[in-house]
Amino acid sequence: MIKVTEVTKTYWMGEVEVNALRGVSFEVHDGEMVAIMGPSGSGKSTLMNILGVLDQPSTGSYQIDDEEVATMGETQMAEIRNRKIGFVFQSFNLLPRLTALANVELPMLYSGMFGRAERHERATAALESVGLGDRLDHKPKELSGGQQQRVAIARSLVNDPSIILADEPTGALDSHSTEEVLGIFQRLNYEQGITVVFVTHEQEVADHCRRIIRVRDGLVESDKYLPDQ
Amino acid sequence: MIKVTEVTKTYWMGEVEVNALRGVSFEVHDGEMVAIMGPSGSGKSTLMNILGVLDQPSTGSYQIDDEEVATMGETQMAEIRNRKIGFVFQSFNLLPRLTALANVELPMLYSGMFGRAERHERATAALESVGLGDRLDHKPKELSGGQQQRVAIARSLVNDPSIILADEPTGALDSHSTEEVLGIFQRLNYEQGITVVFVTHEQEVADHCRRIIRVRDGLVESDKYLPDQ
Ligand SMILES: Nc1ncnc2c1ncn2[C@@H]1O[C@H](COP(=O)(O)OP(=O)(O)OP(=O)(O)O)[C@@H](O)[C@H]1O
Ligand SMILES: Nc1ncnc2c1ncn2[C@@H]1O[C@H](COP(=O)(O)OP(=O)(O)OP(=O)(O)O)[C@@H](O)[C@H]1O
Ligand SMILES: [Mg+2]
Ligand SMILES: [Mg+2]
Repeated sequence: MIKVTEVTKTYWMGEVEVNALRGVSFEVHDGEMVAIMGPSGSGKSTLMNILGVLDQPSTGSYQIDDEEVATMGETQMAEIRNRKIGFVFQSFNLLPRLTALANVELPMLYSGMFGRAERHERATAALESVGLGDRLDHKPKELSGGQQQRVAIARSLVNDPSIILADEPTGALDSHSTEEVLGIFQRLNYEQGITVVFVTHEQEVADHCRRIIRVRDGLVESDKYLPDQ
Repeated sequence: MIKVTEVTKTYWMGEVEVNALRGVSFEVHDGEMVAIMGPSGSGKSTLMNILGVLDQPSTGSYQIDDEEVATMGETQMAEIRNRKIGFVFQSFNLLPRLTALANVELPMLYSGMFGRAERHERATAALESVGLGDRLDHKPKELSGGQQQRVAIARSLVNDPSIILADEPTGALDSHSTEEVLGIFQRLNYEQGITVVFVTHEQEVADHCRRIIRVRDGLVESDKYLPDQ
């Protein structure tokens, strides 16, 4: 379970203070699929970086399965990330000198959960599941924008995470690839009970979830459950 | 005027050949506003890089105002880019160590068309026109995804180009920012007769144009004029 209580995040630009999050509170229960929406610059990525244990709040509390992240050290944070979380960055964050296959194998190298042959097999299967079976040896610069995004999605799946956090996972995709990716998230959520939280600015994408949290100026503006689909 | 005739583009991955464009032909007349759509990996960015004189075709001809680009040297290509074209990259391509203001000033430094004070003034005005008047001193890492995209759009406007080429210019933007950016392009097109060509995978965005060219597997699939709006 994810539990966020009065989380703030302040960036300093010399003397100037930027309050990206100004007191955000909500819970996400195991097995939920939730969309986060909000205007450009409203704090969505800042919030996702905290949920993904990539950054810590300035003040407030963030608990993941009853463990408090705000007071953890770097080693413990890395352990939680490797064991529990699959993350898709808004800017993809692929390593430019590695192939698609090597990029997708990387999280399994960090977690040490699989041997060499199994890493290769799982990474190949994940890339095939996002329609990139014929691009395994391409480096990021040899892939289109949408293909790079799909590599980033495949990478988030390989460690069998219990939570998938994705920041605009379909932003660079056409409507067909979008449906394919959402189908993967829905299947993981429905069949394996994996918690999925993703940011989107497209209403038709958010409508695949049963709950939509809207943020504006660093605060939760609304938190609505959609009627059953 | 832009005139593309039987343009192909082939990438080599060791022994393997990737035919990103397989023979594309069309014309865009001065003052048109055209959308390019197509599935992920269909060749849109490859085509835009050629239109933007950033890359040359493998075979075929590309003429811009009756000058053949396919046989130009690098210096002549840079001159055409600086004088005629404003380009918005799908991956933004902002320089990480420069502020938003300095990134937007950069094209004017290359073209040498304006003095220091005027560069500062034009860059500030362009950033204000995309809603970033309060983020001038932020570096790319201190901006949200949508804010970075808007910096890239502001940068494409400052040299008073006669052609604006934008690769998914609203991909990272919420619906409000999307309308603002499209409004800027429409105003430049309608009031100043600037030719605008942009890639999008969102139908509502493409509907702001009177013409939609669809590509698939490196070929033009359709080229339709929309009835008057
Ligand atoms: N440098 C390269 N080397 C090898 N293949 C490449 C290279 N650049 C692009 N490709 C391939 O060429 C094809 C066209 O890529 P392009 O970037 O033009 O697609 P796109 O239509 O812009 O897709 P998207 O909507 O995902 O951005 C893709 O299949 C891609 O894998
Ligand atoms: N390192 C930083 N230093 C200063 N300000 C920052 C930094 N990172 C983000 N910001 C500011 O914090 C605010 C929130 O940014 P965030 O990236 O969370 O927005 P977002 O909701 O994800 O927007 P988008 O939809 O454009 O991706 C923005 O106004 C941004 O300028
Ligand atoms: Mg963001
Ligand atoms: Mg592209």
